[in-house]
Amino acid sequence: LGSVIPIANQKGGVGKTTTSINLAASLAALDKRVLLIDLDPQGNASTGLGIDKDDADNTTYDLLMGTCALEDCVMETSCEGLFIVPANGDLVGADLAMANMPKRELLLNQVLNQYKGEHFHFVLIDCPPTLNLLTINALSAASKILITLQTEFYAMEGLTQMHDAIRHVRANLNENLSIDGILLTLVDRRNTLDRQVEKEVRAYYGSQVYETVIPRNVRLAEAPSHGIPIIHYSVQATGSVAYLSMAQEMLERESIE
Amino acid sequence: LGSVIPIANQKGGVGKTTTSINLAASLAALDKRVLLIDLDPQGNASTGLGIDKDDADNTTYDLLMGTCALEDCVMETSCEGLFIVPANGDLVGADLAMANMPKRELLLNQVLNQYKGEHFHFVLIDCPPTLNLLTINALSAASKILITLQTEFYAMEGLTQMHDAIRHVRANLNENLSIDGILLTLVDRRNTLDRQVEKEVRAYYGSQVYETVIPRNVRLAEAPSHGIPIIHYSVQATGSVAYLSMAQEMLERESIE
Ligand SMILES: Nc1ncnc2c1ncn2[C@@H]1O[C@H](COP(=O)(O)OP(=O)(O)OP(=O)(O)O)[C@@H](O)[C@H]1O
Ligand SMILES: Nc1ncnc2c1ncn2[C@@H]1O[C@H](COP(=O)(O)OP(=O)(O)OP(=O)(O)O)[C@@H](O)[C@H]1O
Ligand SMILES: [Mg+2]
Ligand SMILES: [Mg+2]
Repeated sequence: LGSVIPIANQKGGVGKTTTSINLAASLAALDKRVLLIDLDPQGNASTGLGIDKDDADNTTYDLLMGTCALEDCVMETSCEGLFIVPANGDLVGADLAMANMPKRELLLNQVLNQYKGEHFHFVLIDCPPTLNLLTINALSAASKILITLQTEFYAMEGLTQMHDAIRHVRANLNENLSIDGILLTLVDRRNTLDRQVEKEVRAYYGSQVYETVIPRNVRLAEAPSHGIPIIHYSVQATGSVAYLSMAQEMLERESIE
Repeated sequence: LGSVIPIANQKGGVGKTTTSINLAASLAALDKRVLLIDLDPQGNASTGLGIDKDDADNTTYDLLMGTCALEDCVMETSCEGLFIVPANGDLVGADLAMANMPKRELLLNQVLNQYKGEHFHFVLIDCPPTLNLLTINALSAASKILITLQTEFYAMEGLTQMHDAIRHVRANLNENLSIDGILLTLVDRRNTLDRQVEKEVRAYYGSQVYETVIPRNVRLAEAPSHGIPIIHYSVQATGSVAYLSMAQEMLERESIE
C-alpha cells in the first residue's frame, strides 16, 4: 500500500468528508489508484459517492472486527481508479466494542498490513468529528495526516487538541506519524474573520499550510446529492479547480520528501 | 431543576454550540435562570462565553467522575441569569474512562438529581458531534432534546441515526425522553439546496420543526471571538432577532404542553 492519509479534525463540519471524496477523485483523475476508507459512523463519504450503505456486503465495521480481509471490503465507485470501503450504522458504538479488545488502537493498522490485493498509491481515511478509538486507529495506521480547517474562530483552539493527540500517537503507537499539511476549507475571503484566521494560521504553522485553499462553493454542497464528486458534477466550478490543484500540490509535496 | 434540554446532532458543525450559547442567553434575557453544561471536549461553549477553561476549578469532567457536586461546578458568565459548567481537554477520552464504570450512561442524571443549589428554569447541554457515552448521558438525563439541523444534503441521513439513539435511550434509560423540536440553522434561502432540504424536513417532521429558522449571519460567527452571545455583541443583527424569537417560541411550546 502507498501513503495512508487520514483526513481528520475533531471539530465538526469543517470539510473532512468533502475533502476525502474530492481529493480522492482528483488523485484518481491524475492517474493514481486510490482507496477511500469511510471511518465515520455517519457514512457520509459512502453516500456522497453514491454507495447504497445498506446494500454493502462488508463494511469498515467488519474490517475492524476482523471478520473480513481488506480485499473483501473494497468496492468500486462510479469513478475510474477510485475504490471505497463503505461505512454504515454498524460503526455507531464500535469504539465501545473495541475498548476491551487487545491492541484496540492498532486494529486498522493490522488489517492494512495484511492486505494482499492490487496496489493503491493512496489510502485516504475519512475520520469522524471526535478523538475516539476510530480516529486513533486511523492515526496509528497513518503515514501522514491531513487536517482540514475551516477559517472560523473555533479553528485554532481545536488544533492544539489535535496536536496533543498526534504527539500521543507518535510516542506510543506510530513513531512515523507526520503531518502532511493543513488545508483551509470553506474559505470566504470577503469576510474579515476568514481573512484574520487565515493570516493567524499561516503565521503560526507556516509551510505546513497548503498554498491551495478551498473556497466556499455551493456546487461542493450539491454534488453529494447526486452521488458523485464535484469534478464529475461540474468540472469548471471553483470547487473542482481547487481540489484538482490541491491534489497536484499534494503530489508535489510528496515528491519533495 | 427545570427542563433539561440537550442540544444535539452527531453531524458536525450544524450550530449546536452557537445555539447553546445564544438560546441560553436569550432565555436569560427573558428573565429565566439558565444553566449551560458544556459536554463537548472541544469546550467551544466555554470559550464562546469568555471562560478561561484552564482557569476553571471544577469542570464537566470532574462532575461526571463524581469528584465534585453540581453546585461546586457552576460558574457565573458575563450575562445576567446565565451560568455555566465549563469543559476543557480533560473531557477528551472521558467516554473511554466511563466505559467500565457502573451505570455509565446515568452518571450525569445522577448528579443532576442530587443538585441542592438555587433553582434553574432551564438546563441546556451542548453535546459533542458523536453518539458516544457523553451524548448518551445527556439523553438519559434529559426531559426533551433539541436537534439543530443545517439545511444540507447530509442532514436527513443523520436524523435517522439520531432517532434510533433516542428510541434506544427511551426504551432502556429514560422513558420520559421526548423531542422538543428540530431547529433549522445556517439557513441561506437564496440556495436551492437549502430551500429543498427545508421543504423535505418540514414535510417529514411537521410541527416538530420550529417555525423560527436561524439564518446564516456572520455576526454569529464573530461573537464568540469576543466571548459574548450575539445579543450582547450586536442586538440588531438577524442572528440576535432569530435566537430571541426562537427562545420565545420555545417558551410558548413549553406552556402548551
Ligand atoms: N468548500 C465548500 N463549499 C461549500 N460547501 C461545503 C464546502 N465544503 C463542505 N461543504 C458543505 O459543508 C457541510 C460540511 O462539510 P462536510 O460534511 O464535508 O464536513 P465534515 O468535517 O466531514 O463534517 P463532520 O464533522 O460531520 O464529519 C456539508 O454540507 C458540505 O457539503
Ligand atoms: N447561523 C449562523 N450563521 C453564521 N455562522 C454560524 C451560524 N451558526 C454557526 N455558525 C458558525 O459555524 C461554525 C459551526 O457552528 P458550531 O460550532 O456552533 O456548530 P457545532 O454543531 O457546535 O459544531 P461541532 O459539531 O464541532 O460541535 C462556527 O464557526 C459558528 O460560528
Ligand atoms: Mg464528515
Ligand atoms: Mg459544538
